[in-house]
Amino acid sequence: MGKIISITNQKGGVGKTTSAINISACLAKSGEKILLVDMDPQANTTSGIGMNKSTIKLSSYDGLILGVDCNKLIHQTDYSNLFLVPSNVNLTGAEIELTQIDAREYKLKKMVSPVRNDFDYIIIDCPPSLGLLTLNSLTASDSVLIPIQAEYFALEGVGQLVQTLDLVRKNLNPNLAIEGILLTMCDFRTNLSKQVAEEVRRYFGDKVYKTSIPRNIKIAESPGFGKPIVYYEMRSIGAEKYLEVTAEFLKLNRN
Amino acid sequence: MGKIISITNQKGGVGKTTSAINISACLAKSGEKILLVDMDPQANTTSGIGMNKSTIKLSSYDGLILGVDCNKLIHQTDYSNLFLVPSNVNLTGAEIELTQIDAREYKLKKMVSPVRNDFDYIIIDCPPSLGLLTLNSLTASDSVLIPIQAEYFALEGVGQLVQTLDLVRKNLNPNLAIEGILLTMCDFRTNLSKQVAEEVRRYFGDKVYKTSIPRNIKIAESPGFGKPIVYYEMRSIGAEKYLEVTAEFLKLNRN
Ligand SMILES: Nc1ncnc2c1ncn2[C@@H]1O[C@H](COP(=O)(O)OP(=O)(O)OP(=O)(O)O)[C@@H](O)[C@H]1O
Ligand SMILES: Nc1ncnc2c1ncn2[C@@H]1O[C@H](COP(=O)(O)OP(=O)(O)OP(=O)(O)O)[C@@H](O)[C@H]1O
Ligand SMILES: [Mg+2]
Ligand SMILES: [Mg+2]
Repeated sequence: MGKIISITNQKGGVGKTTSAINISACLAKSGEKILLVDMDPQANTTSGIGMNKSTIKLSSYDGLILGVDCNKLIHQTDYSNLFLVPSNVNLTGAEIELTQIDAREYKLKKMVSPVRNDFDYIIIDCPPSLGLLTLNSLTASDSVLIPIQAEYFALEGVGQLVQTLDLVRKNLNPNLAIEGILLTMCDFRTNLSKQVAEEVRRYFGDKVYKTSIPRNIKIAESPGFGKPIVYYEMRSIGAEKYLEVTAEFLKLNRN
Repeated sequence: MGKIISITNQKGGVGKTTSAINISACLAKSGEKILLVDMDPQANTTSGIGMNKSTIKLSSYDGLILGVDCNKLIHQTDYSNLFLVPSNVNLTGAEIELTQIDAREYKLKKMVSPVRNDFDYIIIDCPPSLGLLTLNSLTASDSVLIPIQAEYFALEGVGQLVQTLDLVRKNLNPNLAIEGILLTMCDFRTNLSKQVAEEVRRYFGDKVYKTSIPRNIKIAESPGFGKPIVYYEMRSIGAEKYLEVTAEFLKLNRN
């Protein structure tokens, strides 16, 4: 039974896409069969993993709004065990279109349920908002993985996010759990990173992965080549840390 | 006649709020009367400038959705010449509520028009999306200032943003101009920053400010103290560069 996990944080630029791509790639490399679903109209996951956006005919929009069979949306990526439901710019209008549809928060759940058992994990990259695209993802998910950038504004938004998770549990998906909290873009030479990390560990306790991801230029370069970090520069600290946090993730899930 | 400027980019974490706060503070310091409008449900501008979110009764939500008089929403900040219309979490629901309202894209324009001539500049901080909150801001604005982080994903979204600006000009606000493009978080020791900057200058020509903002820890620290950089650490490279780009901005606007 495939586990469905949303990568969510309404704060922008905290490493949602980077974590979705790199944790998925590390899981696939360790033999897990992975479906990555891009629910962000920016389609950064789609391009960051090397898909050519202009060749994509059907996307998450078609599954969500038009009810197209998910199997028709799934692409094989260049990386073994790693499959993708791409996004494209049509998704920008989806939030407004969804407001007119019945059971609007359950559309993604309906889309991915038929393929759930074809994969070990389904990883959903969310846009930077708490609108209907993110609500759809949270409703479809077993758990949510929250990247938090080690900076002030990212810390501020955590309260709103936790409140939204409570609302989703109450009204849409009672079993939604927290998969884990991942500290990203850390530079522990600065007080700022240290203070934010302390605060996050105080708030979430052992839900915070022991591994944190440092700021690393190789991570920022890799999407420009359409490659996850473990395929772009295996010897980098970025690859090392994403492999480490994936090992932590698997240890928690295999028990 | 006050000029209204949106700070917009649907890519998350590119320095919209940081630029809104710091350009506004630098303009206020040089004698311009500034109204900062926080249109992001995250309310980062509101807290980054030192307002205590829990003491705020009325916010941009009340002006936008309930039609409350803008004068009732304006707060004096701790900094002379700098005023704020704060945001709060109610704004999260505004995007969905706006879909049911007539002339939904013109609500912000209607809200700020009555106070337009009380200020030299009205600066609007937008959320990381191209939804109805951003469309409201673009419809209310004379021009748009676009921060672009010197990284791959930020470059990718520029095409979508330019298409949206064209749509807004065609259907909602024919006079919407580009105020300027600001390169942020630059580290020109890296090829990535150099390549992105070259690409942006090739695409936008002299619309790109000569000044770019380097990555600077003092900039990331300052919102935690509720202070713009020129009040937090005047001797930092961050303060110097925001003063420089503001001088460029004023030179272009005073002619
Ligand atoms: N550990 C890291 N070191 C260096 N750069 C990073 C790191 N993680 C992410 N980045 C870069 O920071 C930027 C923001 O990351 P990313 O786009 O993954 O965040 P996001 O949360 O998905 O953003 P959005 O809110 O727009 O969806 C990107 O340019 C990315 O390449
Ligand atoms: N020049 C800079 N140097 C270092 N840090 C910066 C710089 N500019 C912004 N930051 C930091 O980077 C993060 C992202 O910036 P900011 O929140 O202003 O972006 P944004 O575009 O408003 O994000 P969102 O899309 O969530 O609204 C913040 O933590 C901010 O403090
Ligand atoms: Mg993303
Ligand atoms: Mg912001």
